[in-house]
Amino acid sequence: LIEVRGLTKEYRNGAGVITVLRDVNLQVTPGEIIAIMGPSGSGKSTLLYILGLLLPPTLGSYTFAGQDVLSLDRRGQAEFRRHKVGFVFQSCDLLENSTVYENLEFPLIYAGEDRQTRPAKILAALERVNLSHRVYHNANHLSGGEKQRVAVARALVNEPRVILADEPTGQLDHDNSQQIMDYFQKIIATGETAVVVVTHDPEIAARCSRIHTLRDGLL
Amino acid sequence: LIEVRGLTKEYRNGAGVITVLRDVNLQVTPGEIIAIMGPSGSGKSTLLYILGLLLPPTLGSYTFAGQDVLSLDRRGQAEFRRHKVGFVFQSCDLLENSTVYENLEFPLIYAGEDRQTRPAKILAALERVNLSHRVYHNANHLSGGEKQRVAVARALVNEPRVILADEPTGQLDHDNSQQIMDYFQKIIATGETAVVVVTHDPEIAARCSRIHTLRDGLL
Ligand SMILES: Nc1ncnc2c1ncn2[C@@H]1O[C@H](COP(=O)(O)OP(=O)(O)OP(=O)(O)O)[C@@H](O)[C@H]1O
Ligand SMILES: Nc1ncnc2c1ncn2[C@@H]1O[C@H](COP(=O)(O)OP(=O)(O)OP(=O)(O)O)[C@@H](O)[C@H]1O
Ligand SMILES: [Mg+2]
Ligand SMILES: [Mg+2]
Repeated sequence: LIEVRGLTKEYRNGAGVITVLRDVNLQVTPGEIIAIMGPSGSGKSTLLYILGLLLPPTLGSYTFAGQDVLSLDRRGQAEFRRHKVGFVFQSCDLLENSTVYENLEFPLIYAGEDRQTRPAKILAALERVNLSHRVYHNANHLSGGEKQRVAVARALVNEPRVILADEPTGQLDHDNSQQIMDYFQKIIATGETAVVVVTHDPEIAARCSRIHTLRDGLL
Repeated sequence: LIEVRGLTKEYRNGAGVITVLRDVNLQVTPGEIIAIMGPSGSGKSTLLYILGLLLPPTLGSYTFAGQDVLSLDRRGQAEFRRHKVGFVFQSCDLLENSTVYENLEFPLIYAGEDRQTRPAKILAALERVNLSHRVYHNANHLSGGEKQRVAVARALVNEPRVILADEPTGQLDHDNSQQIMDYFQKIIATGETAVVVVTHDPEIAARCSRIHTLRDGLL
């Protein structure tokens, strides 16, 4: 499903060049949950952003379902981000002045989901993260862990082909973390989707098919 | 140092009343690191906000070093927040367009710290979280874990009497988490300060003097 070769990412700033990723190779096949671990600053979020076409690499190739996605035009890349990928960001990125319901509805609207089928999808996603009792709450009135769970539900509500989750359980206790993994495993059960999870939590990594470790930009 | 009795916090919204904290009692003595654990949504951040005078309780009393802090006027409360407390927020709250150095300098400026002694304090704090190599980096160009470590350093650079840390290691790997705990233990070594840490991480809780658990607003 995903094939990345020779991925390199550099930033230039006043002080010189920072090489965040060096010649990274990665393959992800449908039906897998793979974990990416590594110390703070090792390049995990950068790798995930590149996989989600949120950031261009400096060098390297990236093929998704056989298609060279780095050569897509702006519109093709936006289309990819909207339909193929569900992204869970490391820091909260819900719409603070919208309700939980609205936050989950937006991706469905963008994906052109029929008005009739939206409510059922939203409520099912909320059920999977135990937040049905907060459906009409304002997003800025949620606890840190509740926001994170809504962010996960939002990435999954569209049933994308690949889920890229950047430390989706960082704010969660044990039970809620396990529930997120249950949700991921349900999603991949059809064998057509895959999940890439960046995590520091060994309990999460233990439930993944494979674990890769990034150190100083090397996988 | 801290004595809280009968602390209750309620929110009213369209649907009714949500009781987040119910009749909470807590004591913290100098030289302690106490852990507060509990499921997502149990009221941990709310308790910490009240302790930091960032949020008023609905009911209850709060005495700090013998002084009734709930009866302080706005200026007294601002004074308290600036000098007595170091707060580490659950979500990133650095100044994104400032450098790491500037982010650490602001609390020192507000506390009236002499210009001559600031650089040494800033560099010492950064050293404790292993981020000397990012001192002049823009805050919005840091990784998630780097931001969290800068936020911890910023809460500690002023050497406050009490540190209130809301899940300070949520984004961190094992080694960096342990380093944060080393930093906290160094701070309390003088026996005059205390730390209250909200955490989900059992490894962090294991290094605390005591562990309290919040469930549905009850401690
Ligand atoms: N301003 C508000 N209005 C209404 N409800 C609120 C408000 N702030 C928080 N809540 C609710 O209060 C409860 C407790 O919130 P709090 O942030 O203290 O939880 P927490 O224990 O820190 O959780 P987490 O581990 O997820 O960070 C949550 O269920 C949340 O939805
Ligand atoms: N825009 C940028 N300009 C300069 N340096 C950057 C930029 N973005 C990230 N970096 C640097 O690249 C390195 C890797 O960042 P990245 O966010 O990928 O790390 P990470 O592995 O996700 O870390 P964490 O576990 O702390 O979230 C960091 O050291 C960071 O300081
Ligand atoms: Mg990251
Ligand atoms: Mg919280």
